[in-house]
Order: sequence, then structure tokens, then C-alpha cells
Amino acid sequence: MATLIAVANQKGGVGKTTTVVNLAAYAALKGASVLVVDLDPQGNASSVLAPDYQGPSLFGGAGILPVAGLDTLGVVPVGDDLIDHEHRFSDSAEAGRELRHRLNELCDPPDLTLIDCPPSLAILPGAALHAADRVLIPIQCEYYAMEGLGQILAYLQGMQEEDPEAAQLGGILLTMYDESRTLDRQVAAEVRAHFPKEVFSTAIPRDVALAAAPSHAQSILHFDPLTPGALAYLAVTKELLDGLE
Amino acid sequence: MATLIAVANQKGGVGKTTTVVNLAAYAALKGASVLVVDLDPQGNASSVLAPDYQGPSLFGGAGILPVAGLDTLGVVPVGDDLIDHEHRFSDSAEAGRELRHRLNELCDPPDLTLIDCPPSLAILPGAALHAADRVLIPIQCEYYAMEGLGQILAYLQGMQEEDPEAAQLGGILLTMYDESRTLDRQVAAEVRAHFPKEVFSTAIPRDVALAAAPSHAQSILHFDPLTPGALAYLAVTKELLDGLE
Ligand SMILES: Nc1ncnc2c1ncn2[C@@H]1O[C@H](COP(=O)(O)OP(=O)(O)OP(=O)(O)O)[C@@H](O)[C@H]1O
Ligand SMILES: Nc1ncnc2c1ncn2[C@@H]1O[C@H](COP(=O)(O)OP(=O)(O)OP(=O)(O)O)[C@@H](O)[C@H]1O
Ligand SMILES: [Mg+2]
Ligand SMILES: [Mg+2]
Repeated sequence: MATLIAVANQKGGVGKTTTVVNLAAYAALKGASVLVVDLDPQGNASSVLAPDYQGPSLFGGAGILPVAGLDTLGVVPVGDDLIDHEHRFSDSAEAGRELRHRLNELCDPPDLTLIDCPPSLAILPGAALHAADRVLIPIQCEYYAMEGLGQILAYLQGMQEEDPEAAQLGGILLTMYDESRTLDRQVAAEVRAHFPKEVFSTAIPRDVALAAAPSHAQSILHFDPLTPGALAYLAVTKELLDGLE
Repeated sequence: MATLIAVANQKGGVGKTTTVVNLAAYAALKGASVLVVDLDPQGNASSVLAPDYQGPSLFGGAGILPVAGLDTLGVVPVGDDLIDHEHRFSDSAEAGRELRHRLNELCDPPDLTLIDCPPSLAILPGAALHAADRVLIPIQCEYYAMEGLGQILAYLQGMQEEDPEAAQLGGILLTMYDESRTLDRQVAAEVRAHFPKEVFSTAIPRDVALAAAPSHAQSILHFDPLTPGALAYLAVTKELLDGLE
């Protein structure tokens, strides 16, 4: 297996971090060895998976920290130095090579590595897209997010033309889906029509438990595994793992 | 009056663009001369206020476009060249000086200039924070957004120590507030307790009309002015304009 997935979308607030944290938890629950790499200077994934961490980021020599409650899950947290390292690279491809190199030095490749990206198409997310095998794009069912989908797909295509090793599209995940809103139904239908093979059949519903779990530094698995949001992330994890074999 | 306000928050999806577009519309409705500057390469504000624009960004020589339906509102849209210009500057202060300079060349200062920032603390939002008189920080009532508030306030403080001309905190706006959720009430209470003077008394409720209006390239004023979201932006605009006199 040993798949490296970048979870990316330059549109902000679409559920990138929520997807990384919860996919990682359910994949580890199923027995896969999982590594989360936090490449977002905001450090939201780190605040859940390694809340007391003080230290460098991956580029500064960070190691893998265990995550309480899940034996096969580890995290490389963000450090205050991440932004400084971003300035060191002349482009994303160079940063991507170093990212891959550092990950290979850290450990034998786990079954699944998930990289949480910041909301941009700058050097850090670019590095993740160069280093990754696949990219998973969370998108909320709203107009601005749909507009942004074209941008990241065009960016991805441009990258693949220059660097055949760059990530392939690994899936589009509909998030914060509210069945009762016409807007959400329309956007979801439009995205499924344009990308029939790429969109996960499970959509993540809007569920306040998903927004509350981080304030307890927990994934939804440990916070409240029976909520609609939890069951949806369990189903998406199964879809993802089935697709990787 | 002639106030330049940067609407910024490195946390993604908190309502920066929605706030810029709708504050601008209601301020223009009240007769103020208003300019919106889109500094986000995503171009979400431009897709509502100048949907058919093809051309350079402010740094590439863009002019002011009128906005249909509001005589005293103009917009400087985003162009494909924006990301290239970002690489030209060695730091935010230099970019901020050029931003101020270009705006001064474009026109006599309008009563109100609103800059829509991308979700980061990189050069472009940094330029806006250096050029602006005040910064308005939208924040959704959720955990990650609250965590991020400390980061942007620390960034702002660091800037003010180096550059006394840099923006002062002009207000914190609670967005997507859902009265029925405990999480929202807790976060709102915590933010109001920490920043009693800075938080606008009006909170913007979660209202699907605000998410639907952009797909019609309209502000909420023209899309559906009687919805809770519209009435809240009207009230916030009044609070903002009263505070500027
Ligand atoms: N399905 C959901 N239902 C309800 N709330 C959600 C859901 N998914 C995410 N959230 C909440 O919405 C907000 C945005 O999600 P999140 O921070 O994961 O997005 P992001 O894309 O990582 O944001 P950024 O662009 O800032 O990195 C967070 O407060 C999160 O807790
Ligand atoms: N009060 C609200 N009620 C319901 N939906 C809202 C509200 N405010 C904003 N939205 C929707 O939430 C999403 C995020 O808002 P918006 O794009 O304005 O945030 P942003 O901070 O500008 O995002 P980015 O960080 O990507 O620039 C958009 O789809 C928008 O239409
Ligand atoms: Mg995130
Ligand atoms: Mg925006």
C-alpha cells in the first residue's frame, strides 16, 4: 500500500484538517499504519493530535510523535519554523523533493501518510502536491468552493505536465453537506456530474460534533463515534482504503 | 473619513469575502464612496463585483471598475498576475508601500476602502495590513477559528512594533453564528469576554442566503435584503460607519 496523500484545497475552511484528522483516526482503527504530516502553519491538526508539542517542523528535523489512543497513528507536528523554511525553497518541486526525502528518513513508509495543507497554492501545499502519490480535495457544497475547484485542478494539471511524478487526483470529498439546503443539493449534483468517478460516494454531513471535537483535542472517533459525521468519516475511510489496495 | 480597512484572517472560510462584499454594498447604499480591492488570488470578491473581468491586478495597473446597481461603489479586481507580483516583493512592508502608492494614484481616497485578503499571513495580506488604517477580523464561532485569532493578533502586534503606521485592530466580527449551537454560544462568549471593546455588537447569523447570493453575482442587498444575514450586515455597516466619524 504505502500511499502518500495530500489533502489540499486553496479555498479556506472546506474541511481539510477535519478530513485529515478523522480519516487518520479511522484508518488507524482499522489497523493501518498511518502518519499525519501537518504542513499548515496554523497547526490545527497538531493542536488535536499533538496538543502540547513545542519544537521544529518536519523541515527543521521534527520526529514522529505517537497519538494517544491509536497505536498505529503517528504525527509530525507543525513548528514555529515552518514559515521560515518555506522561504528557503526556490519552488514547490524542490520543496517537494526535500519533503519526500525527510519522510523517507523518518521511518519505513507507513500504509497511509496524510498531509494537511494550508489554504493556498504556494510553496508548502505545492511541496505536498509534488511529494504525494494522490491528492484528496475536500470541497464544501457552496459556490465559492465550487469556483475554486477549477483552480486547484488546473494547478494540478500544470504540475503533472512538468513533473510526471506529481500527485494524481485521488478523490473529491463533499463536506458540510446539508441535505435540506437547495444550494448544497445543486452544488453536489454539479460536482458529481462533472467528476463522476472522482467524487466519493459518501458525502460528509454538516454535524456540529465535528466542529466541537477539536476543542477536546479529539478526533470524532473518540469524541462521539455515533454521530452522522463520525459514521460518514468511517464510510469514507473504508472507500479510501478499498481504493488503495 | 477616508479610511482603509483590511479584512483579514489567516484562518480559511471565516467570512472575509462575504463581509467585504456586503459591507461595501450597504456602505454604498448609505451614500458613502466605497472601493473594494481584491487581494486574494482566488478572486471570490471579483467574481461577485466584476464577474466578467479579464485583466491585470492592482500591481499590474488595474483601474477601478464600477459595480452595477451601486453608483458610489467601485472595485479593483484580481488579475492572473497577482501571484507573480507577490514574488516581486522582499517583504510585506515594501508591498504595503506600493499598495498604498497605487491606490493613491488611482483616485481621490474614497470614504471607505475595503481590502479582501487571502487566508494566510504571507506577503499579500501582510501588504494590506501595512497599508491599512484598521484591520477587521471576521471569525466564525468555532474552535479552530478562535485558536487562529491569537496568531493574527500576535502578527499584528509584531508589525505595529516595527512600523507604527501599520493597521490598528478595527474590530472583530462574529460570523456564521448559530444561536442554537452550544459551541457557537461558548466561542462567542469567550471572544466577547477577551475583547469587549473590539467585538461588533452585531453577530452575523448563519444564513444560507449569504452563501447563495454569490452564485448570482450579487451582494445580499440585491439578492435578498430581508433575510437575517442581510439585516445583520446592514446593522454592522451602521456600527462601522458610526465608528469612523
Ligand atoms: N462536516 C462538518 N460539519 C460541521 N462542521 C465542520 C465539518 N467539517 C469541518 N467543520 C468545521 O468547519 C470549520 C472548517 O473546517 P476545517 O478547519 O477542517 O477546514 P480547513 O479546510 O482545514 O480550513 P483551513 O482552510 O483554514 O485550513 C472548522 O471549524 C471545523 O471544525
Ligand atoms: N453568515 C453566513 N451564513 C452562511 N454562509 C456563509 C456566511 N458567511 C459566509 N458564508 C459562506 O461560507 C463560505 C465561507 O465564506 P467566505 O468565502 O466569505 O470566507 P473567507 O474567509 O473569505 O474564505 P477564504 O479563507 O477562502 O478567503 C462561503 O461559501 C460563504 O458563502
Ligand atoms: Mg486546515
Ligand atoms: Mg475569501
